[in-house]
Amino acid sequence: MKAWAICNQKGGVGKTTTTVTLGGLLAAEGRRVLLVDLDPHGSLTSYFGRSPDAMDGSVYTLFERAAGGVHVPLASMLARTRFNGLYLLPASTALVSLDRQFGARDGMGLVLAHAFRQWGQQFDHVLMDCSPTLGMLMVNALAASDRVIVPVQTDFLALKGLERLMHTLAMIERSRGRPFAVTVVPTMYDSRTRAAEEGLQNLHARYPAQLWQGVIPIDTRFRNASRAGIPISHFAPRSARGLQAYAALLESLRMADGEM
Amino acid sequence: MKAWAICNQKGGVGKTTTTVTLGGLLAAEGRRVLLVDLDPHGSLTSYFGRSPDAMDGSVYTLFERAAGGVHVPLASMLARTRFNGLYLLPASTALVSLDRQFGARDGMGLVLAHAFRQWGQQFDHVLMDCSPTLGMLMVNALAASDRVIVPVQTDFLALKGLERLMHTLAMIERSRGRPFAVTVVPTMYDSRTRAAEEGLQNLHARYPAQLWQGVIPIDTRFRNASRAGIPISHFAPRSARGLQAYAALLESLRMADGEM
Ligand SMILES: Nc1ncnc2c1ncn2[C@@H]1O[C@H](COP(=O)(O)OP(=O)(O)OP(=O)(O)O)[C@@H](O)[C@H]1O
Ligand SMILES: Nc1ncnc2c1ncn2[C@@H]1O[C@H](COP(=O)(O)OP(=O)(O)OP(=O)(O)O)[C@@H](O)[C@H]1O
Ligand SMILES: [Mg+2]
Ligand SMILES: [Mg+2]
Repeated sequence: MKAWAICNQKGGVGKTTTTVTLGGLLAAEGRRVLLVDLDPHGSLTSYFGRSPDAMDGSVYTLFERAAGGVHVPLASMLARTRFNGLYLLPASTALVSLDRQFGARDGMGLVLAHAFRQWGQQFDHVLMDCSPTLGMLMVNALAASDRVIVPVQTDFLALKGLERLMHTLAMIERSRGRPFAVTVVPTMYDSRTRAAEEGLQNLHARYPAQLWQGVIPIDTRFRNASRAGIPISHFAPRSARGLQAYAALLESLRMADGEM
Repeated sequence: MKAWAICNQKGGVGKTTTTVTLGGLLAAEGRRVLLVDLDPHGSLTSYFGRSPDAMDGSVYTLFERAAGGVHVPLASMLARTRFNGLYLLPASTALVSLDRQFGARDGMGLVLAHAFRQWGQQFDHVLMDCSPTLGMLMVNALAASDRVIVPVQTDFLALKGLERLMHTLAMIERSRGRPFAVTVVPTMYDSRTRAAEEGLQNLHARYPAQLWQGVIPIDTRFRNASRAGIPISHFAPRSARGLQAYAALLESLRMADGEM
């Protein structure tokens, strides 16, 4: 099982869209995929028509029970989606108080990593959609991941945000003694504006080793797909610009993981 | 002094852009404006060329001292900007641990409200840029505000986010026994797409009393302005589409506050 964390402390850069699209593409190929919503705001959960206000099993259950030393069967938290091979571990708005409730306890940084070890046989891929906050949930996602995927817009504020995320990753690398595999993905790229062009050159200059060589273009079909609650892989024709770009990204991620 | 909180738990909807633009317009008219960066990610602080990693005085200092019962002079935290009348209370990345460190203490929800009472004579307007997280900082911003401004994109995921924010506001209203004045502002509106049109109708139907009757159009000058670190009010001609829309928004906000 391969675990990918999709993170960026900057908001609105396409984290949820990247998680849904890569997950949809993998499921369409017949893989078994678990999508994990680590954002108390629950965009990924809403995308699939569920409410993060609901009180049933969610990521919160996993942490609450772990704090009490209790093992939770995956089945009590797992939600099916309408799409073959695509499963969801939903978020709950209760996640917003996780740091306050359990932040001081030891071992809470490895709850997800331990859970993935138990569920390892059931899925081929796990994709974690992170919230824009650096707290216990993001620390868990990073600790449990084989690769960190960082969607980034090519504007000034977004580039500043990337600098800070790379600082954070470097800090965690030092304390865990193991480097992260990182792929930076330019999203919502509008080739008509000069600022985007310059932003991309800036990214090339700063992060040559981590930057994916393609871009995800602006494509209004992503909004239409999210309105319909359907991954764009199951919504738009294969030839759609945004979908083709994500299919190319998936190929490079697999090459990088040595999976081909 | 009037205090406005610019909030939305959904990321990338234009919170920082709205804070900078309204603040710039007010300062250009000769008002004394304090911009407060309540986002540990520090986009507003970066916008004005400062680093949220710097250890000098910031919003964090205010909370840390308040937790110890110590009064902090504003001067030790306040940063000047290059623009007359426009001041900044910068964020610090240390804010990310605020909930973990002080979440359980009493009275930490009113730190900002008390501080604004002391600084009241020095400014005409205070604008608070909130992070996409519902934690102590957002609770403080809401408690200290006379009006809550909610930038919203007109797509499905953003509308879902708005529902949750309105739930949260209703919850806080019940516990404080006083309603919030709320203005919902459609941002990055792209009149060419049908999804945006439908989203706007959806907003009209759901929130007729809180929705501003205009829209902020997509305008690439916002990105250029943020790259230059200059509020669009000091960067683009008065006739620029995005700037004109924000000037119209400012007029309606003042009418609503009975300030005209
Ligand atoms: N390539 C694209 N072209 C056009 N629109 C896009 C693209 N990618 C994402 N979007 C749209 O941009 C908006 C923001 O995307 P998304 O919600 O995935 O970002 P996010 O980083 O997950 O935000 P948050 O910080 O709130 O978690 C959504 O409405 C989405 O449909
Ligand atoms: N009306 C607009 N037209 C075009 N671009 C815009 C507009 N408003 C904001 N932007 C751009 O969209 C991006 C996101 O805006 P901004 O950073 O203000 O959102 P935010 O809600 O503060 O994000 P976060 O959740 O990270 O705090 C920025 O690059 C900004 O320049
Ligand atoms: Mg998201
Ligand atoms: Mg912001």
